[in-house]
Amino acid sequence: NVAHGLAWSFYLGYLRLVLPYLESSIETFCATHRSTQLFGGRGSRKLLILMPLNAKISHKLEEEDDRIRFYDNLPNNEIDRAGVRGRVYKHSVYRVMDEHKKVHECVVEYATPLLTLYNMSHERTAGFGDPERRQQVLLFFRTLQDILEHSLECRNRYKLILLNDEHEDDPHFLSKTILKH
Amino acid sequence: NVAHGLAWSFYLGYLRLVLPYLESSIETFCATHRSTQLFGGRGSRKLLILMPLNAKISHKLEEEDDRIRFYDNLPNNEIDRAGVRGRVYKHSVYRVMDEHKKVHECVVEYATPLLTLYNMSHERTAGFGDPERRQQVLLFFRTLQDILEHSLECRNRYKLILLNDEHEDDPHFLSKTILKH
Ligand SMILES: Nc1nc(=O)c2ncn([C@@H]3O[C@@H]4COP(=O)(O)O[C@H]5[C@@H](O)[C@H](n6cnc7c(N)ncnc76)O[C@@H]5COP(=O)(O)O[C@@H]3[C@@H]4O)c2[nH]1
Repeated sequence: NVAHGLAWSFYLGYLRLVLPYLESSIETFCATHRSTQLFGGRGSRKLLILMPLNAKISHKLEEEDDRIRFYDNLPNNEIDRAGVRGRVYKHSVYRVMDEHKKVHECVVEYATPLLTLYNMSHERTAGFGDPERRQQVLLFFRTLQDILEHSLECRNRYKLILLNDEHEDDPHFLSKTILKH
Repeated sequence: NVAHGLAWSFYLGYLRLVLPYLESSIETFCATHRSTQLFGGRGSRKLLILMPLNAKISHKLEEEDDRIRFYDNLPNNEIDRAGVRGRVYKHSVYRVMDEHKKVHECVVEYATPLLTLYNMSHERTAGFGDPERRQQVLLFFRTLQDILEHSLECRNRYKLILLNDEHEDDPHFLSKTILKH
């Protein structure tokens, strides 16, 4: 089951490594960026992980919703991994506007392994197609949720956001969903 | 089958993205590093990908064999991926000494997904243990080999090196194996 392995890979090779540093990365960011309102809200000192059910992932969030703007990246985190010296791990900070034009900053990104699921479903030799893909996204979500609930390194540092594609006609669906969290 | 998904992920999320830039990264590196002997040999302008059958991966190659030294990193490659702006992809260059004390430079790293296989085999809830792990490494190797043989973006840009662990008593096994390629 592809999604099972990808969820474990996402945890073991990424979230478990980066989430313990998130708090201090955010503090360094606030010290170097004049905005004192940064990360004021209760949910915003966490990594928001977006998971669209249809696995259609954008590389730039502002392309999905014009109430979202890229602000800046958190400081780089360099870790020696499997022979690559100082492999760089980083997250992007986005500014999200609510319906009253108030701006909120948050650290948000899509779950990268969903890109693999999406691409695999279009590769003839990879072994699964569009119908199985939605199932695999759900399996990925549930497996990851289960792993993270038992992880002490990741506790309280993340929020998983499953995105239903039935609201695709609302141009501000993404910003509203992010702000709910 | 975990290894199948990890092989596709490694190709779709990494090799397919980075191998087309390898040649120009090496040229930039040679221009900025005085060593004109760099990458002289026939096999060395490729990414050498190490795959130990026992999935035991080091983060620094010189810890495995003292005839190997870290030299420097190739220039960073920045790509917007799934909401992370300017995500950094890079490779490390190592200097490997042969039995006549001659030094060869090469771009080499371990196949990172094997770290996931190794770690999963020690997580009680992940679903497989040590005996299945070797099988999964072989499946990863064969699946990746098959994918890469049909890939135009990766053609002639890589070399897969399967490492048998029966030579672990030879302190220079890794350097000798790398130099064979
Ligand atoms: N958002 C995000 N930012 C990151 O820096 C990052 N690094 C890893 N991941 C995701 O975590 C999981 C585990 O990563 P691993 O390194 O074992 O496998 C990686 C790794 O073997 C290889 N790879 C990807 N990026 C790099 C890189 N920069 N250097 C070396 N190898 C890389 O290709 C696999 C798939 O990568 P992604 O498909 O981007 O998603 C990975 C994966 O789902 C990341 N996700």
